[in-house]
Amino acid sequence: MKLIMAIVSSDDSREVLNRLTKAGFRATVISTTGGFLREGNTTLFLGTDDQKVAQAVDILRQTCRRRTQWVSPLPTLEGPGLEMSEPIEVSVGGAVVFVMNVEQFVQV
Amino acid sequence: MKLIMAIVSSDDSREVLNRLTKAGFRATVISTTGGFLREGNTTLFLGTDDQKVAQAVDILRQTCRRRTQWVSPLPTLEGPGLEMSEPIEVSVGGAVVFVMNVEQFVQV
Amino acid sequence: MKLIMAIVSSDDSREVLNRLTKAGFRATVISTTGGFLREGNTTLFLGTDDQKVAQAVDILRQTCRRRTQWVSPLPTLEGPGLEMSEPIEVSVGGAVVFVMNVEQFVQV
Ligand SMILES: Nc1ncnc2c1ncn2[C@@H]1O[C@@H]2COP(=O)(O)O[C@H]3[C@@H](O)[C@H](n4cnc5c(N)ncnc54)O[C@@H]3COP(=O)(O)O[C@H]2[C@H]1O
Ligand SMILES: Nc1ncnc2c1ncn2[C@@H]1O[C@@H]2COP(=O)(O)O[C@H]3[C@@H](O)[C@H](n4cnc5c(N)ncnc54)O[C@@H]3COP(=O)(O)O[C@H]2[C@H]1O
Ligand SMILES: Nc1ncnc2c1ncn2[C@@H]1O[C@@H]2COP(=O)(O)O[C@H]3[C@@H](O)[C@H](n4cnc5c(N)ncnc54)O[C@@H]3COP(=O)(O)O[C@H]2[C@H]1O
Repeated sequence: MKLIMAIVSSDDSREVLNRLTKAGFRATVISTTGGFLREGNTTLFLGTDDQKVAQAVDILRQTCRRRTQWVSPLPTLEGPGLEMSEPIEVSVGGAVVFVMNVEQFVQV
Repeated sequence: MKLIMAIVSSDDSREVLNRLTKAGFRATVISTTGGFLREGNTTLFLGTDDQKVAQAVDILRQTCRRRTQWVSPLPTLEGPGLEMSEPIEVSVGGAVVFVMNVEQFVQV
Repeated sequence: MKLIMAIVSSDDSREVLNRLTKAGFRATVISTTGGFLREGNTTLFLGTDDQKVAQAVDILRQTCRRRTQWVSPLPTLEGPGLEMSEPIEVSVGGAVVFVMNVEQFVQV
């Protein structure tokens, strides 16, 4: 068994969850925040059989299309004056996926 | 060391946490949402020695008794008219537990 | 690739995140609750190359200084009368860090 941790944009999370559930995947959903933009995003944890990992990743690829957006990262702790950086172009909307091994799975 | 991720129903989470803490386990608690029913549940992360995993799982088994409940899953993205399924009987209240290996543990 | 799960006090989380981001780490932030004190804390998930784990742990060590505080743990489920324990001295403010192996990393 593997545990998939997928961080997706909140705009895509409903669609992703519908497609994953329809394909028989089980998931637990967490509201999270991005470390860089400090904006809300969504993290999904999916425990699944080893041979279904590729299918889950496919669904994530198809649903979470990457797109670019101009943003101003938050001023850092050093103070708003010194560190207010120029707006930068970041790519958002994709999915960041980590697959980990599960040593033991128990369903009570 | 192992990291246990246990998803329990929110009704059971207080009791589970009391029993685990009393038995000397340390835990971090996250409010999460179920992918299928889209209802709130609770996820516990417990880092523990390898030989205490079985005891933690026992406490989860004893505290999270599984019971059945009739529910209508949310209408999916295709629109409320087409996909409104019949109420179905689901079993809730159990615990879903993943045990993963920890390569390094650091306490600052 | 490794996935670092670091539980830090909420007071330290902004500073920690600033330093990690400045050092080029990527992170996802979750508002969590401590199992014992039932107070809010912050959990960071950081996916990073194997050889950068030590640097991330260093930043956590430098930023999350441990300090002691007197607290009364919540009365447990057995009832406020019976289990109201004496205030105890706990050390807070440190960081609890788990490093796990990532079998597959996908960025869509
Ligand atoms: N130091 C930096 N310099 C320039 N641009 C930067 C940057 N850090 C992040 N970005 C850009 O900003 C987007 C949002 O990052 P954020 O950290 O808010 O939100 C992230 C974060 O929550 C999570 N994430 C990404 N990589 C991660 C990792 N290695 N570990 C943990 N979480 C990660 O996925 C979200 C989306 O990441 P994604 O890569 O698609 O999109 C990122 C990336 O395009
Ligand atoms: N496609 C489907 N068809 C019919 N019935 C379905 C179904 N998906 C889920 N159910 C039923 O609905 C209950 C609640 O699922 P939910 O996804 O909201 O809430 C889940 C989810 O948050 C988590 N979970 C379960 N299996 C998981 C997995 N493999 N990976 C990640 N999270 C999982 O644990 C919660 C409780 O799961 P549990 O199995 O006890 O109970 C499940 C199960 O009995
Ligand atoms: N049974 C007990 N008896 C006496 N004192 C106790 C205790 N359990 C916890 N403490 C003390 O209380 C502090 C807060 O614990 P809490 O569980 O609320 O908040 C914890 C918890 O959210 C998380 N954590 C610590 N160890 C963990 C583990 N093995 N697995 C999962 N989460 C852990 O990190 C937070 C800070 O932990 P830290 O060790 O720095 O600080 C702990 C520790 O000093």
